[in-house]
Amino acid sequence: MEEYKELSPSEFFYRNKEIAGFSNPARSLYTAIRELFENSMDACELNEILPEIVISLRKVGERQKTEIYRLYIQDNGSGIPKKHILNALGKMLFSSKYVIRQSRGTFGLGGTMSLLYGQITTGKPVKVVSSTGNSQIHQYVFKIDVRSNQPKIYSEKSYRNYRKWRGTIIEFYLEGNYPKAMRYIINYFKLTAAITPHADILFLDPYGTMYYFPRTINKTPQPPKKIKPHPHGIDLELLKTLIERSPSHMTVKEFLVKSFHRVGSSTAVKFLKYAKIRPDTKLGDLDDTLIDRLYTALTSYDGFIAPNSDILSPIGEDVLREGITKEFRPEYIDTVTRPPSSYRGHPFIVEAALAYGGEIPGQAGDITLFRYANKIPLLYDEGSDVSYIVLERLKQSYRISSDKPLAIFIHIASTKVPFKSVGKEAIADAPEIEREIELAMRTLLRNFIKYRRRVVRKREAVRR
Amino acid sequence: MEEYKELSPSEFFYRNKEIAGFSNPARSLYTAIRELFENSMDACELNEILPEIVISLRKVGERQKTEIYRLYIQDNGSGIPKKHILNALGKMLFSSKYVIRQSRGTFGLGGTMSLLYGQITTGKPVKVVSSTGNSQIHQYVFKIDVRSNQPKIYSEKSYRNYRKWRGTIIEFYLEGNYPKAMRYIINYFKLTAAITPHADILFLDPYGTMYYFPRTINKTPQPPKKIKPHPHGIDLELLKTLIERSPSHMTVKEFLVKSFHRVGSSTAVKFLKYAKIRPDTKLGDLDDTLIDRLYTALTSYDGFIAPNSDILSPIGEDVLREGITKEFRPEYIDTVTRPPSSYRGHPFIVEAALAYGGEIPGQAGDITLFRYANKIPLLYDEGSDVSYIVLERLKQSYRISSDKPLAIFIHIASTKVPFKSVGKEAIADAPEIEREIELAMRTLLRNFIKYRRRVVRKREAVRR
Ligand SMILES: Nc1ncnc2c1ncn2[C@@H]1O[C@H](COP(=O)(O)OP(=O)(O)OP(=O)(O)O)[C@@H](O)[C@H]1O
Ligand SMILES: Nc1ncnc2c1ncn2[C@@H]1O[C@H](COP(=O)(O)OP(=O)(O)OP(=O)(O)O)[C@@H](O)[C@H]1O
Ligand SMILES: [Mg+2]
Ligand SMILES: [Mg+2]
Repeated sequence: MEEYKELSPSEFFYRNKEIAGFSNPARSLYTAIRELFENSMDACELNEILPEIVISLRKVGERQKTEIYRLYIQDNGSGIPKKHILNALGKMLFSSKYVIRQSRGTFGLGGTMSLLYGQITTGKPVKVVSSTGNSQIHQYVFKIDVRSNQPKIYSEKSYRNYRKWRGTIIEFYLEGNYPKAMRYIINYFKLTAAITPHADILFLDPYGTMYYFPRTINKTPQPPKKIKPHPHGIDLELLKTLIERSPSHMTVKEFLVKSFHRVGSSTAVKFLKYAKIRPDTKLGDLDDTLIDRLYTALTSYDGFIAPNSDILSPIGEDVLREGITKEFRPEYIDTVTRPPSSYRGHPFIVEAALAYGGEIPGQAGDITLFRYANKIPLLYDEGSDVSYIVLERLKQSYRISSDKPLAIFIHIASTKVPFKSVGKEAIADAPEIEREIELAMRTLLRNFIKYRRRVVRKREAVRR
Repeated sequence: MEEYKELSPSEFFYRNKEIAGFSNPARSLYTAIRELFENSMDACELNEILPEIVISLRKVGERQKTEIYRLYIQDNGSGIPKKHILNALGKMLFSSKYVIRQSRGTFGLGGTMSLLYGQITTGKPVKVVSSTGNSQIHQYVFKIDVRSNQPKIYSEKSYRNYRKWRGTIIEFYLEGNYPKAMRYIINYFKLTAAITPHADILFLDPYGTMYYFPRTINKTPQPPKKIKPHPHGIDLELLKTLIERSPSHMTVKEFLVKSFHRVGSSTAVKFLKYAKIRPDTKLGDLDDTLIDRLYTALTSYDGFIAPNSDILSPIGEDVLREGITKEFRPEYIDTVTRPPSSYRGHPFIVEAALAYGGEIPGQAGDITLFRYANKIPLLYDEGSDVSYIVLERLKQSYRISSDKPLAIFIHIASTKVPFKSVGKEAIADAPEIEREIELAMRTLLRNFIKYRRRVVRKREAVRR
C-alpha cells in the first residue's frame, strides 16, 4: 500500500539539503558562511550602509571525520524588525527579497537552511540578536521545527539600545570540515573583497588566523531599485493574479500603466490598439477570452520599452579594475561593460575583465575563469555554468597562446539571475545572457591578442 | 521599507520553475513529458505491472515563437486512490515516494509542476482520470491554486468500472516548442526503451509520427523494496524524531532493532556496548547528552552491516546488453556491474557498458556518454555530472585511439540518487559513487583496449 504524504517546505529542504549546497561537511561549512555573509551584505548594500562585517569560526569539538564549530557573524546592516526576526531565520520560504530587485538573496532559504544544518548536526539552538537602530535590541534563542516550518522559541529578551546600534548578530554551532573547506572560504572572501572595496570584512578562522579586508572606498555603490514586472516577464497566471488584485472598475489602460514597468499612458494606448481591446474596458468586464488575447498581445507586442537598467547595481569598471589589480597585480588588465540587455523582462548587465601575468594563478596558457552573479563569487559547478561553456567554445576559435597564465572575470547583475539550482553556484545558458557573455569575452580576447602582438613586435624590434 | 513575505511551496516553485526544468518552451515540453512518463513507469514497476503507456502530443494552437499542445498520457499502472487524486497532482510536496526505496520520482514536484506549467501558459484546467481497479473510475477537472498550494476543483465525476480498468489518464494543454525539443524527446524514449524491454510504449507526435517501442520481454523486473534508514544515513534531527515517535517505555535496544535497516538484536547489543549505553535504558530516560552520545556512536561505529542491495532494482547486464545491441547494433559491446556499495547509508549499484562501431553516433574516436539514474535517461547538464567528470579524467590517462565512435553507458540505481537539482539531470560527485563509476569505466576501457589489440594483431597476421 503506497504511503501518500505531504511535506512542509522545511521537511522538503531538510530531506534534499544537498540541492541547497549542504552536500558534505566541508561544502556545508562553506555554504553556511557564504549564505549568512550574503545576507549581511544585502542588509547593508540595499540600505546604502558601508558594510562592516565580522565572521568568527572557532573549533569547539571533534567527531570521527569532522569537527564542530561555533560560527559567529555580525553586521552593521539594516537589522530585522522585531516581529520578523524569528520568521526571517526560523522559517523557510520567508524573505524580504521576493520583489523584483537585484540582490544576493532570492530564494528565502539560505539563512534558515544554514541554521537548520547547524541544528541537525549539533542539536544546539541558535542565537540571533538584531536591532533596526531604534530604542530596543532583541535577542532570540530558538530552534527550527522541521515538521511545521516554524521557529520554536527557547528564550527571548529585549535590551535598551543605548548606543543606537543597528545590525544583526547570529551565533550557532555546526559540523564542518574547515581544513578541506578553507581554500574555498578564503577565496570567497578574497574574490568578494576584490569587487566590494567599500566593505570592511574581517574573518577569524579556527587556526586563529585573521583575514582582514579593510575598506578602501568610503562611498557605497548605487543601491539597486525595485521595479514592477515588465510585460515580457509575465505569464497568464501572473496576469490573472494582477487583474484579480486590482479594483474591477479600473480600466485596462489604467491597469497596464499601474502594473507594468515602463508602460506609460501612450504606450498603453498604442498597445491596446494592437491588442484590439478598448482602453476604457473595465477589468471586471474582461472575460477569459479577452484576458487570453491581452496575454498573447503582451508577449508578442514589440513596442514596449526595454527594462530600465539604471535600477541595477553593477560593480563598475573602475572598481573591477582596481580590485583585480590589488588582488593579482597583473601585467595587463582590460575591462569591458556590455550594453544593458534583458532576459524575459529582467534587465541585466554583463561586466568582464581579462588579466595576464603577475600573480594570476595557473600555468602559462591556462585561462582561469572567475565568475560572479549579483556580486557573489561562484566557486563550484563551473562545468555547467554558461560562462564556462562560452569560454571553452571560444578557446577553440581563438587559439590563445600565452606565455603566462590568464584570468577572465565575468559578472552578471540582474533582477533575476537564472541560477541552475537553489545552491546558487552556476548560471543557466539563457540565450540573451550567453550572447552578452560571448561578446564580452570576444572583445577581451581580441584586445589581448592585439596587445600580445604589439609586445612581441616591440621585442623583435628591440632585438634588431 | 523591506517587504517581508512568506511563499507557499507552489508559489516558490512557480517563481523558480527553471530550477525544476521549466526554463524555456522546448525544455519545458521535454520536462513535462518525462515527468509524467516517469510517474507512469513508477506506477507500473513499483507494483510489478508490465507497463503499457500511450503518450499523444498534438498541436492545437500557435503563438509568436511557440505552439500550444494538448498532451495526453495513459498508463495501466496502479492508479491513484480516489481520496489522493487531487492532492497527488494538484499539490506540490505531496508524494507516495517519500520513503526509502528506489523510484524515479523522489521530490513530490514533477507531475504537479508539469500541470502548473500548462496552466500558467494556457489558462486551461487539467483532466485526470484514475482507478485502482476497483468498482469506480474517478474523473477530476481542476486547476492549481498557486497561492495556497491546493487543487481547485472544476468538476468531478465517478463512473462504474465495468471492465475493472486500472490506471491513470492525464490530459492537459501547455505551451512548448516541439521542433526544438523533438530530438531530446525521441532520444529519451529510445534510451528508455533500450533498458525497459518489458515496457510497451507508444508516442504519437504532433506531426502524426508514431514512435512505438513494443514489449519484448514478458517478465517484470524485480521491484525495489522499501527499507528503514541505515544508521549511517541519519543525523541528530532524524534520530530525535525517531525517538519521539517511539513509546517512551521502549528500551534503546528495541528501538535500534525496530528503527534501523539491518540492525538485529546482537548488533544492537554490541553497538550499545561500544556507545557505553545500557541496552535496557528506556527511551524516556535518554537526555540530550545521551542522545548526543548515541548519535556520535551511530555515525562512528563501523560494525553495522552495509545496506542491503537486494532491495534495489538494477537494469541487469543481459537487458543492458540486449537493449544497446538492439538500438545501436555495435560491433563490440561489453558490460560490467560493480559490487553493491553505499553512500551515506543509501545502497547503490553502478552498471555500465561500452559499445563500439555499428550505429553508435559520433566521429571516429568520439566517446558519447549515455547516463541513467534509477532507469531515467539524463539528457541535459552533462558537464556537471559525476560520470562526465570521471570520463574526462580517464580520457587523459587512457588515450583511447579508436577508428570508430564509442559509447559509454552508466546507470546508477539507489534509494537516493544525489541529483544536483530538482530538475534531475545531473548527479553530484559523491566520493563513493565517483569511485564505483571510475572502476566500472576503467574495466570497460581496459577490456576495449585489449580487444582492439587482438583485432589489430589479427589483421596484421592476416596481412602476412
Ligand atoms: N543579516 C541580516 N540582516 C538583515 N536581514 C536579514 C539578515 N539575514 C537575514 N535577513 C532577513 O531574513 C530573510 C531570509 O534570509 P534567507 O537567507 O533565509 O533568505 P534570502 O536571503 O531572502 O534568500 P536566499 O535563500 O537566496 O539567501 C532575508 O530576506 C532578510 O530579510
Ligand atoms: N500516473 C500515475 N499513476 C499513479 N500514481 C501517480 C501517477 N502520477 C502521479 N502519481 C502519484 O502522484 C504523486 C506525485 O507525483 P509527482 O510527479 O508530482 O511527484 P513524485 O513523482 O512523487 O516526485 P518527483 O517530483 O520526483 O516526480 C506520486 O508520488 C504518485 O503517488
Ligand atoms: Mg539569504
Ligand atoms: Mg513524479
